Amino acid sequence: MQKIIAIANQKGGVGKTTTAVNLSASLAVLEHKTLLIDIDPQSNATSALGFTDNYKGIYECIIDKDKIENCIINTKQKHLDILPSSLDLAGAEVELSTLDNKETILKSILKQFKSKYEYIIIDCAPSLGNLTINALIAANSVLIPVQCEYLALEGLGKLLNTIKMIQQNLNQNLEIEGILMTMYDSRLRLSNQVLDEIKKHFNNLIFKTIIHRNVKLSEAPSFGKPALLYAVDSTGTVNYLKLADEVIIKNKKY
Amino acid sequence: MQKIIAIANQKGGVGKTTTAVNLSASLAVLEHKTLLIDIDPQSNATSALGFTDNYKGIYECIIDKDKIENCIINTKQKHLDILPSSLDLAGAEVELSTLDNKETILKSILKQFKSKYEYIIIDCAPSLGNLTINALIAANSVLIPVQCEYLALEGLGKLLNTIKMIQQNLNQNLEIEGILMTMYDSRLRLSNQVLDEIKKHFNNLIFKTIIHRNVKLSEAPSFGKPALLYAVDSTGTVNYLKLADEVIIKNKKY
Ligand SMILES: Nc1ncnc2c1ncn2[C@@H]1O[C@H](COP(=O)(O)OP(=O)(O)OP(=O)(O)O)[C@@H](O)[C@H]1O
Ligand SMILES: Nc1ncnc2c1ncn2[C@@H]1O[C@H](COP(=O)(O)OP(=O)(O)OP(=O)(O)O)[C@@H](O)[C@H]1O
Ligand SMILES: [Mg+2]
Ligand SMILES: [Mg+2]
Repeated sequence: MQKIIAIANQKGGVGKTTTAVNLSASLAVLEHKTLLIDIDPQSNATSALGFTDNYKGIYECIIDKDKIENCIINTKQKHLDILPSSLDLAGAEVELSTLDNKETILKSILKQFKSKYEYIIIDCAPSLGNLTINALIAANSVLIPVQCEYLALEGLGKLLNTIKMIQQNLNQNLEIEGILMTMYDSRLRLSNQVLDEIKKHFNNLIFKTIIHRNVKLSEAPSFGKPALLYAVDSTGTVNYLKLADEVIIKNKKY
Repeated sequence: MQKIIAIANQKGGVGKTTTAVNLSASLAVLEHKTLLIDIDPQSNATSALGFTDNYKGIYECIIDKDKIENCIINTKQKHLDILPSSLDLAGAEVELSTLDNKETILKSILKQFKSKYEYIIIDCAPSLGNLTINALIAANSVLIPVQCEYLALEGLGKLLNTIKMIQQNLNQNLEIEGILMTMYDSRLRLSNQVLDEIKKHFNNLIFKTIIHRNVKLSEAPSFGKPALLYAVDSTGTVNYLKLADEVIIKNKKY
């Protein structure tokens, strides 16, 4: 079985990269072969796993038609590989819009790639441009991180409309893996209000696991490690292991 | 005198909108006529000032060539007006790339607009696409919010390279208004490390004013008000008034 999950939300700073990196690392430590694809030109997921040079990666696969096998890198962790981003990827947004099949390139690359991965996790940029649309068309499902903040709540409706439009026109099989609440701080009234609001309107979509605000999650990238290799007993590590468990159980039937 | 300042950083969630809204409100309360332009399709700045319907705004000015005067709305505050964003703006990113003068449209719109505003503040999306490039070409200077987080630090170098490229090719007069540290939490080692790092490498660019993490700043948008109309004695309000003062003094000679 192979499940492709895009981590997407056009609102910035809601925890897409933190979720992509730590969910991937948690799936890998639970013995599920996982590939993390970084299609954000900022390449935060790539550097958060310690890869700070410029590597051949997803840009070369999309634009130069390089073989995906040639660009995948092994990480320090067993069962976790990465297809890195690079600076050139910023140009891909424009280069893609001149091609005919601009929206389905990633889907066909991944289709041809007969791989051994059980999970492919795609970290997206904070936009709904060509690269993110490519990810939403290539994916089986989309995981939506939502920060426990008012402005993050506002954008959720628009994102769900965009996903509905993609489901109708471009990828009938796209499901919503779930809405993941991030940076939750139980001491703040605002955090609780946003959580209650999401539970009220999207109770069937929200993950049981809630990611709490935890400084270890934001320190880990500076050491080039996921939280579980940097601070194994932190709240952040435990939260993401629980999320991985929830995703695995949900997809047992997949 | 008129100063056009773009608030830009392709890293998401670093406080661009919070800065655009609260700096604008602070400049207005200090008796400087200010126009806030929202060119982020998420239209967070528009809703943070209480405008939650769909209005004619910057999209109509850029694509339909509507007069800017017809789209400007007065806010509850004296000396503060807004040129709102709208959902259609998401389409403008693509529509712009088909036009010849795609990068200088906003600049010529603002040039023709003989206005009475002393400050025009432009809130940008978390990307370096056509709309943000338009803002950087139309602006006299760019204010760069940087969250006190490792991942936000990473992207700063790339952003300064992009600004240099724009200064060389598209807008020789573009200055850097300053680097504004946001969401600073003095109790966190990470916050202090990031602040020290920025001071070490960019000491000539950093504002004296530092914006502290303050929940009133994130609650205010849900009431459709800037912090100074929602929680006048909060740290957030004081921080942004000090920032406005620093910007005014710096631009006295302008
Ligand atoms: N649960 C958490 N607790 C504390 N800090 C967090 C948490 N999740 C993310 N962060 C920090 O918040 C910032 C934003 O998170 P992140 O970069 O993962 O969001 P993003 O949605 O990927 O941003 P972008 O929109 O720029 O891609 C980062 O500095 C990250 O380290
Ligand atoms: N100093 C602060 N203290 C506490 N919360 C803050 C502060 N500044 C911003 N926030 C909150 O952090 C979140 C991100 O801020 P904001 O939306 O202004 O960033 P942005 O850079 O405009 O995001 P985007 O990249 O999506 O445009 C918002 O929910 C905001 O309310
Ligand atoms: Mg990210
Ligand atoms: Mg914003």
